[in-house]
Amino acid sequence: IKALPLLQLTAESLMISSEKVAHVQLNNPLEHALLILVKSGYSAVPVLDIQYRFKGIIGKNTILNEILGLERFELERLSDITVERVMITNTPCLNKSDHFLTCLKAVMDHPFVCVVNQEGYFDGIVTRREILKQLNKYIHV
Amino acid sequence: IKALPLLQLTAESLMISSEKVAHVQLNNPLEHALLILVKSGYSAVPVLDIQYRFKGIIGKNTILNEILGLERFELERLSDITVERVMITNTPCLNKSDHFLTCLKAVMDHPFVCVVNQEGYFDGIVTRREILKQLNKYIHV
Ligand SMILES: Nc1ncnc2c1ncn2[C@@H]1O[C@@H]2COP(=O)(O)O[C@H]3[C@@H](O)[C@H](n4cnc5c(N)ncnc54)O[C@@H]3COP(=O)(O)O[C@H]2[C@H]1O
Ligand SMILES: Nc1ncnc2c1ncn2[C@@H]1O[C@@H]2COP(=O)(O)O[C@H]3[C@@H](O)[C@H](n4cnc5c(N)ncnc54)O[C@@H]3COP(=O)(O)O[C@H]2[C@H]1O
Repeated sequence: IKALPLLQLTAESLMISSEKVAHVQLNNPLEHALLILVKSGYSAVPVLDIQYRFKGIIGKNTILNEILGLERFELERLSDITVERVMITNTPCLNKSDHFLTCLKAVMDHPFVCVVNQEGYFDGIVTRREILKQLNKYIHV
Repeated sequence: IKALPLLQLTAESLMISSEKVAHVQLNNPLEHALLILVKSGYSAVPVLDIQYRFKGIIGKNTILNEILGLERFELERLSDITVERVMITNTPCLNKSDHFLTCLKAVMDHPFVCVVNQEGYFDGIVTRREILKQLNKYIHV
């Protein structure tokens, strides 16, 4: 099974490269983050610091949960809270050199996984769609 | 390749059955739909009519896009608009008897796909996660 060219694919060849990935910054207020998410159409995106190091993931779920008060969504609080305070930080990451099976396992529980290098710099994301596309290709071989 | 037990799996064996699927009704106001989405934690869920027939899909993207005004998110409009008016209706559906490859192709561009019978009744959903789990199992055989 190690002979399958599919299994030799690396995260680097599978990933959407960082310059094509929508993201937000650590210190952005949630108001800005929510606007980016709604305009880009993505449910969640990576959070980077000022030097493009990977810090976490922020999504509409997290933001809306944060402002859901007892009676209504308290939109005014969006300008008071920063991304850093509520983002999700315990998500698995991949390395550029990780092979296909590692990537497949990573997206089992996450719609996308960030590819990060040794120093923590953000390289890109591996999405479920890309994994499914490759599997679809090889399942027909 | 037709011999592979994986390819013989049907949508029925892959799907999350309707009783376990969070959904909203056609005539719910967006305010109710958004609450269901935030509390369930799902980005999008099926829309059913009063007889549990499949009608469309509603997600946070659609709702937030709808109320994004020029200056702010106009939350007050959420009680004025119904799910039916903004839901997405042109999504592909599956039939219980569809085989694995058909299901795989369906989730290529959609995180989940609804399983619907001839009369339009909602049977369940096939998710990317379930497809990936099965592929992960068989890729190790
Ligand atoms: N503008 C668009 N054009 C075409 N199809 C679109 C699309 N936006 C969303 N989709 C479809 O919907 C799926 C779920 O998107 P979601 O935003 O929930 O979840 C996305 C999003 O959170 C993130 N993502 C994907 N591409 C991204 C990017 N360029 N920048 C930032 N985040 C991205 O990765 C998750 C999984 O993406 P994946 O491609 O597997 O799956 C995507 C894709 O199949
Ligand atoms: N409560 C939870 N517990 C554990 N993991 C969770 C979870 N909520 C979300 N996830 C994880 O996040 C992925 C994306 O969820 P999302 O809500 O964007 O997108 C979901 C949601 O729109 C819909 N969905 C899944 N299960 C549902 C259910 N029981 N009722 C209604 N919709 C469901 O199908 C999409 C794809 O689901 P999938 O399982 O492939 O992928 C899920 C799953 O891996």
